[in-house]
Amino acid sequence: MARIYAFANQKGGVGKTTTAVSLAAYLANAGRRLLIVDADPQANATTSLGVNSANLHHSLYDVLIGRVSLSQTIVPVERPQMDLVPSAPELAGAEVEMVSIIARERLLSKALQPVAHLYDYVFIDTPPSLGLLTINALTAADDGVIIPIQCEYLALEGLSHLLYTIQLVRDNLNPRLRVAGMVLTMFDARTNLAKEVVEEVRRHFPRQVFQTVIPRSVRLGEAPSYGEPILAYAPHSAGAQAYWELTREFLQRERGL
Amino acid sequence: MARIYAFANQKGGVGKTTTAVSLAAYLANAGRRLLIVDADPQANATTSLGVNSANLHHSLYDVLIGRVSLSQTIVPVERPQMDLVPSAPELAGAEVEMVSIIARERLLSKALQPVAHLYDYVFIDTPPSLGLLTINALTAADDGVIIPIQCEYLALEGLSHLLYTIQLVRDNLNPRLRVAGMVLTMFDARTNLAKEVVEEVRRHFPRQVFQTVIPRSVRLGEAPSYGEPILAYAPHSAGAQAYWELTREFLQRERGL
Ligand SMILES: Nc1ncnc2c1ncn2[C@@H]1O[C@H](COP(=O)(O)OP(=O)(O)OP(=O)(O)O)[C@@H](O)[C@H]1O
Ligand SMILES: Nc1ncnc2c1ncn2[C@@H]1O[C@H](COP(=O)(O)OP(=O)(O)OP(=O)(O)O)[C@@H](O)[C@H]1O
Ligand SMILES: [Mg+2]
Ligand SMILES: [Mg+2]
Repeated sequence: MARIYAFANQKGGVGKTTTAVSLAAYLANAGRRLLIVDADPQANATTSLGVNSANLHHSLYDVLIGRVSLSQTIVPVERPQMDLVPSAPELAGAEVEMVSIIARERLLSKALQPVAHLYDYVFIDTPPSLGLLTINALTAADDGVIIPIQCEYLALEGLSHLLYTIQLVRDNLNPRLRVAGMVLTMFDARTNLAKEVVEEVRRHFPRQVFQTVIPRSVRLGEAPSYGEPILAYAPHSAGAQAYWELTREFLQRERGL
Repeated sequence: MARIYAFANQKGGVGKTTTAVSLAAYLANAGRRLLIVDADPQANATTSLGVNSANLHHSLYDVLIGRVSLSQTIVPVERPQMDLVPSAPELAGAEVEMVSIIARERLLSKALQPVAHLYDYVFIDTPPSLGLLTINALTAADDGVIIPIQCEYLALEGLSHLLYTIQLVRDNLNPRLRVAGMVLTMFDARTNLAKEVVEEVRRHFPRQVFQTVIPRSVRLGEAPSYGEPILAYAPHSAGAQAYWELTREFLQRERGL
C-alpha cells in the first residue's frame, strides 16, 4: 500500500515543487515506485518532469469534477519507476466548482484509492494557498505533510497559520494527518538571516525539522527548464547532494516509525 | 483622485510584496500620499511595514464581508505619507465566504471609492493565486497591474495564464485594466538562466517590461524582519538603488501616458 505525502506551504516560492520532485526522483532511483500528483494549477511539477500539459487530454481537473478516473490521467515520465497525474491551467477553476460538491474535501483521497496499491509512494504537490486543492491534498495524505521552509524571515510568518490548518484537517477530515517533516530550503550560508531562521525553526520544531538543509543552488533553478530532476540534470551539484542526503534521512525516519 | 495599481502574479515568491512596499516607500519619500492594501492572508505587506496584525481590531477581511467600512481599518505606518489597510489570517476564509455575495468581484473596488481621493496612489498586494482576492484587486486597479517576474524558468510558465485572467477581468469587470508594467526581480548576474529569462521577457513584452532589473540582494530579504522598507533599512544597497531607479522609471512612464 502506498505511503501518501503532501508537500504544502501557502508561502509562495519556498521549494514545494522542487522538494517533491527531487525527493521522488531519488526514491525512484533507489527502486521505489512513485506517483506524483500535481495539484497546482501552475503545473510546475508537470513541467519539471518534462511533460507539456498542453498536449494532454486529461488532467487532475477532470478527476476532481468527476469526468474521468484518476488512472485515466496517469502519464509516464522520462524517469524509471515514476508516473505523473498532470495538472493544467483549468485546475484553477476547480476550487470554485468544487465548493458545492458533497464531501468536496475528500475527492482526491477517494480518487487515489483504486491506484495507490500500484505505488510505494504518492507525492502530492500543492499550490501556494490553503484553498480546496491543498485541503484535498492534506485529506489524502495519510502518511503526513512535508513542509518546505525557505530560510527567509517572511517565510516564518505564515507557519502558525499552516499548522492551525493542518490541525483543522486532522480534527475534521483526516485523523492520520501529521507533520512528517520540515525541510529548510534555499539556505544561503553568506547571510546571518538564514542562520537565524534555521536556529529559530530548530528551536521551535526540534523533532519535525530534518537535519539536512538544502542550500541555494543555481542548478536547482535550471533543472526544470530541461524537464529533469536534479538527480539527472546535475547529480554532483550541492543541491543534488543535499536532496540525496534528505532522501536517506527521510527513509531513516520512516523506518524509525 | 488616486491612481490604483495591483501587484499580481500567481507564481509564489516572485517579489510582489517587496515590489509593492519598496515602490510605495520611494513614492512616499518623494512626497506622494500612499495607501497600501494588503489583500494577501499571509499579511506580508502588513509585517513588512512593521504592523502586527494580531494587535488590530479590523482588517481587510471585515471590509469584504461588510462588517466595517474600509476607512475604519486604515492604520498609519512608521513611514511619513503612508497608510495601510492591514491583512489578517482570517482573510483566507474570505474567498469561500465571498463566493455567494452579489457582485463579489467588485467588493474591494466599491470599498475604496470613499477614501481614494485622500491619496495619490493606492497599491494592492495580492496572494499567489488567481482567486477572488486577486480578482477583486484587478477589478479595483483602474490604473493597471504591475507584474513582478522572478528571473527563473518556472516563473515564466504561468505568465500566459495570468495574462489570460487579466484579459477576462478587462472584458467582464474592469475595462480600464491594463498591464502597467512588468518588473524583473531577483536577477542573479552569475547565472545564464537569469540572463535568458530577461531576454525572453524583453523579446515578448518589449513595451511592458521596465528597463530597471532588480538584483538578488540579501538586504531585501532582511528588511521585512525589521518592519522597514529597503529605503529605510539599507538605502545604499543594490536592492534599494534598483527600486529607486524603478520608481523614477515608473513616474516617467506615468507622465508619458
Ligand atoms: N535550493 C534552491 N536553490 C535555488 N533555487 C531553487 C532552490 N529550490 C528551488 N529553487 C527555484 O526557486 C523557485 C521556487 O521554487 P519552487 O517553484 O520549487 O517553489 P514552490 O514553493 O513550489 O513555488 P509555488 O509557491 O509557486 O508553488 C523555482 O524557480 C525553483 O527552480
Ligand atoms: N530582489 C530580491 N533579492 C533577494 N530577496 C528578495 C528580493 N525580493 C524579495 N526577496 C525576498 O524573497 C522572498 C519572496 O519575496 P516576496 O515575499 O516579496 O514575494 P511574493 O511574490 O510577495 O511572495 P508570495 O507569493 O508568497 O506573496 C521574501 O523573503 C523577500 O524578502
Ligand atoms: Mg510549486
Ligand atoms: Mg507576497
